Amino acid sequence: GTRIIAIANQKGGVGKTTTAINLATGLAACGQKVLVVDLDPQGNASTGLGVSEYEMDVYDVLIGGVDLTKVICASDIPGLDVVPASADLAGAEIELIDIDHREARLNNALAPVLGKYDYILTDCPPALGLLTINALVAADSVLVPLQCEYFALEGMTRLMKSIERIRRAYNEDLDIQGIVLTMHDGRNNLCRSVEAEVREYFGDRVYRTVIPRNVRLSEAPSYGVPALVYDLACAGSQAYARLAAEMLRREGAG
Amino acid sequence: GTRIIAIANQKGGVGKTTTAINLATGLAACGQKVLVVDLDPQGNASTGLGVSEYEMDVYDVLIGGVDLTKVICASDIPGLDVVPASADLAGAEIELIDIDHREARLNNALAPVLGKYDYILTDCPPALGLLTINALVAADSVLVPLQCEYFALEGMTRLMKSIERIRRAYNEDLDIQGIVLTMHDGRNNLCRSVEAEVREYFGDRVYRTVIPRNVRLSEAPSYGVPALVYDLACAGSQAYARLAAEMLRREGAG
Ligand SMILES: Nc1ncnc2c1ncn2[C@@H]1O[C@H](COP(=O)(O)OP(=O)(O)OP(=O)(O)O)[C@@H](O)[C@H]1O
Ligand SMILES: Nc1ncnc2c1ncn2[C@@H]1O[C@H](COP(=O)(O)OP(=O)(O)OP(=O)(O)O)[C@@H](O)[C@H]1O
Ligand SMILES: [Mg+2]
Ligand SMILES: [Mg+2]
Repeated sequence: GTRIIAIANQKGGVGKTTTAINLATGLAACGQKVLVVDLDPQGNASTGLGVSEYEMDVYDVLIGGVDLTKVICASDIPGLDVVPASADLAGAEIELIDIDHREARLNNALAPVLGKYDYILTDCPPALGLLTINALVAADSVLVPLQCEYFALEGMTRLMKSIERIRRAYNEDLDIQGIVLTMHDGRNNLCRSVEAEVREYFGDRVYRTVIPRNVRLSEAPSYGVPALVYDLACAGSQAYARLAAEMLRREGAG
Repeated sequence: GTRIIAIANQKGGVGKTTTAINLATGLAACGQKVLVVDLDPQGNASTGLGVSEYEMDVYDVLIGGVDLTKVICASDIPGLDVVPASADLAGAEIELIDIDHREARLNNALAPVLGKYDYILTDCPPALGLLTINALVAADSVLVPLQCEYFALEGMTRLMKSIERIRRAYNEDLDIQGIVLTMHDGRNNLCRSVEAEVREYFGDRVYRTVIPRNVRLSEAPSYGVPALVYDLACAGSQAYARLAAEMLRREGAG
């Protein structure tokens, strides 16, 4: 069956989009069929995957009730498709308020494509509003990119409470798929002490694979390609390839 | 009179809060009376300024109509006060929808404190929702922290359009106070090329002072003090002190 994973963290700039793009590419490179759903009005996952010319996007699905299969775009990566986002999506948070079952719009929209993909990854905006809630209601589990910084650590409590609230109210199977440490710099004391605290508190839920700070990861989006395509040999790409493998092992272990 | 400056950028993690905390401290160190309004449900500006025990916060002002003077907290920095935020604020985006003049709640709430402060800085969440809109409607000008990265640059068009929309609809005096380059690393090609592009396009609106990437800036919040207090001699603090001086020169030049 299809596994739906929300990539979420309300803290801004922690590597949600970079993880969605490069983990999806890593999974596709392992022969998985993957769909990335861009739920962020910034549309960074869409441009980072080279998808730019589209007439309809996820806004039309959530608000207009358009069939999701009509807005799927192929990326240049074999086995990797994208449901793009546009700036209209910023209005969706307000427009969703008056719609019935507003929290389940994405969940219902994904029904026709279940079985066609091995993984569906949703890239969330930096907030706990109705777009992220839609992602959490539709998801089997949540992958949390975590920057080893104080403000990012401080935000984890709120994120865990929100996930718990969604689990109780809408999605009893929702669990934490894993926590991925991003922009990691082992020479930095703060980073090492945040890592130690996170591993102590969250234990095995923290991936062994750590994503290093690596400028090549931030250069790739300006060429509209994932880092694994831009520079497969760099430390950042290698880390995301390892992350994909570790995820498959964890998923396989069921 | 009092100058109200919104520190805004919908891109996450670009240094909005770090700029709000350390620019406010730099201005206070120059003898200015400063109020920081934390409009982010993450509450990072509140904890970064060491303000943690409070009964009411900006949520009670925006939604409950409580007098803003009742929620002002003194910080440990002479001349620097804080209107703190709490996680309740996340609900405000939805609760504001049905309130009259929802976009002007902060603007109206600040009226009683005009004249008591030289500067009011509002720290915005990473979104263009009703909280950021409230900050833009209340503001005389917008200070935009900009990370020299591709996704951050890509978001500038949308931000400028939003500011223009607010100017036309609600606040005809709103202008761009300045753009501050943050987490700058001169050895990084991407960073240098983004800087060149930004300076070419925005000209004098880009501050000469550039904030370098400096780990001491990210260590300070874990002690609940601004970097200027934690380590005044470090490159990050020195840059924010220069930024405060450059801002005063710009404002004085009127
Ligand atoms: N491991 C890394 N090393 C270096 N740069 C990185 C790394 N991961 C991400 N970046 C860069 O850091 C910035 C923030 O990352 P990204 O945009 O993926 O975070 P995000 O959580 O999706 O942000 P937002 O909250 O705005 O959606 C981007 O410019 C990205 O290119
Ligand atoms: N110049 C800098 N050098 C090194 N680290 C920095 C610098 N500026 C900010 N940081 C760190 O980077 C992270 C992001 O900064 P900050 O939280 O201020 O951004 P923000 O735009 O307020 O984020 P959000 O969008 O989540 O509100 C924080 O952990 C902060 O400590
Ligand atoms: Mg993102
Ligand atoms: Mg912030």
